[in-house]
Amino acid sequence: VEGKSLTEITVEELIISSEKVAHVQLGNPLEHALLVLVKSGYAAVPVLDATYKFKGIIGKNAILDRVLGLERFEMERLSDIKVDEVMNTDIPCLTKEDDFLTCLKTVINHAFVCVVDHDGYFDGILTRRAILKQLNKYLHV
Amino acid sequence: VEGKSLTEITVEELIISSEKVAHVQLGNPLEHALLVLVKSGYAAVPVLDATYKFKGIIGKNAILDRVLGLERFEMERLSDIKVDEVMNTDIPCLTKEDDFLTCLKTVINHAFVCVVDHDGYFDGILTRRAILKQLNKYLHV
Ligand SMILES: Nc1ncnc2c1ncn2[C@@H]1O[C@@H]2COP(=O)(O)O[C@H]3[C@@H](O)[C@H](n4cnc5c(N)ncnc54)O[C@@H]3COP(=O)(O)O[C@H]2[C@H]1O
Ligand SMILES: Nc1ncnc2c1ncn2[C@@H]1O[C@@H]2COP(=O)(O)O[C@H]3[C@@H](O)[C@H](n4cnc5c(N)ncnc54)O[C@@H]3COP(=O)(O)O[C@H]2[C@H]1O
Repeated sequence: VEGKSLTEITVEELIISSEKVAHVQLGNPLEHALLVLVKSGYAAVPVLDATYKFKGIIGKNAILDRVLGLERFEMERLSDIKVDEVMNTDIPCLTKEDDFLTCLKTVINHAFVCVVDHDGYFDGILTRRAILKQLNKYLHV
Repeated sequence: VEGKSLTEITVEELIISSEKVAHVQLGNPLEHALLVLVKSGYAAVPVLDATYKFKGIIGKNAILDRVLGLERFEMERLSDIKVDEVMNTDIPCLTKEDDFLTCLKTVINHAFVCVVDHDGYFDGILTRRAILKQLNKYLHV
């Protein structure tokens, strides 16, 4: 009975929906992306195109690693490089129907996962925190 | 029976021990800390003093936020500011004897937690990934 209640939970109940998710646009320069990341406080955020389709993830490490020169961080180059040259596109996605165990397996290696609909439009994100809160609840019943 | 096996697990079985943990020293300038963070790829790492006592956590966001000026990121200031002026000391710690449910509760709001002995010496870290892997195993039995 306990096990049954967890497996009934889907992404839809755990998702942080798109309007609450900080993101950057495909054409943005890294300078803008880094400002969004530092001001929001997030290590990485989704990258969306102009129609709100999910394209990849961009994080502070990839940006800083890109401009790390032999002597210093060459921050002036940030306005010349676009987000799509640096973003990570090799990331799993989930849909709203995916079940709890699929979510759990996916967040083992990813701090958050993007949720898309069947046409690739961005629905929101599923975070490790949401999964851990649910598991904590389940184990205290 | 299933529930019993999880509650028997302690920090000691899940810990990433200190020699495998990237860290910075209390006296280091932010410039060194940022290099350690970008090269290791970690968003944040522990700060230890010269005797290996745990002092706090330092992350890329706190460093970048500190040098974000009105016009640009003032990276030249990184060599003048020390890690202890920026690090976060308001963080929970665990000990090797703490049980699984205590770990789970603590990582809900922290991507990783530092483990110390009874004299405050740094033993290692407990990550969300370690907790999630254990829970995944438990739910697939
Ligand atoms: N402003 C804030 N207020 C309170 N707690 C905060 C916070 N920023 C970060 N945290 C805490 O730190 C964890 C790691 O954040 P990080 O930015 O590295 O990694 C985050 C970030 O990359 C992304 N993320 C989370 N919420 C987001 C949002 N609203 N928009 C865009 N990205 C988000 O998902 C990752 C995992 O998030 P998760 O919540 O599991 O885990 C978060 C959360 O527990
Ligand atoms: N080099 C790498 N290889 C493979 N996967 C990697 C990786 N770097 C990061 N990841 C993945 O990204 C997650 C978030 O890493 P982050 O650096 O934001 O946040 C990390 C970092 O701040 C810290 N951390 C983890 N391992 C560390 C280590 N050996 N030394 C210092 N800090 C560490 O604990 C946080 C949570 O780590 P966790 O393993 O749960 O979760 C990691 C892991 O799943």
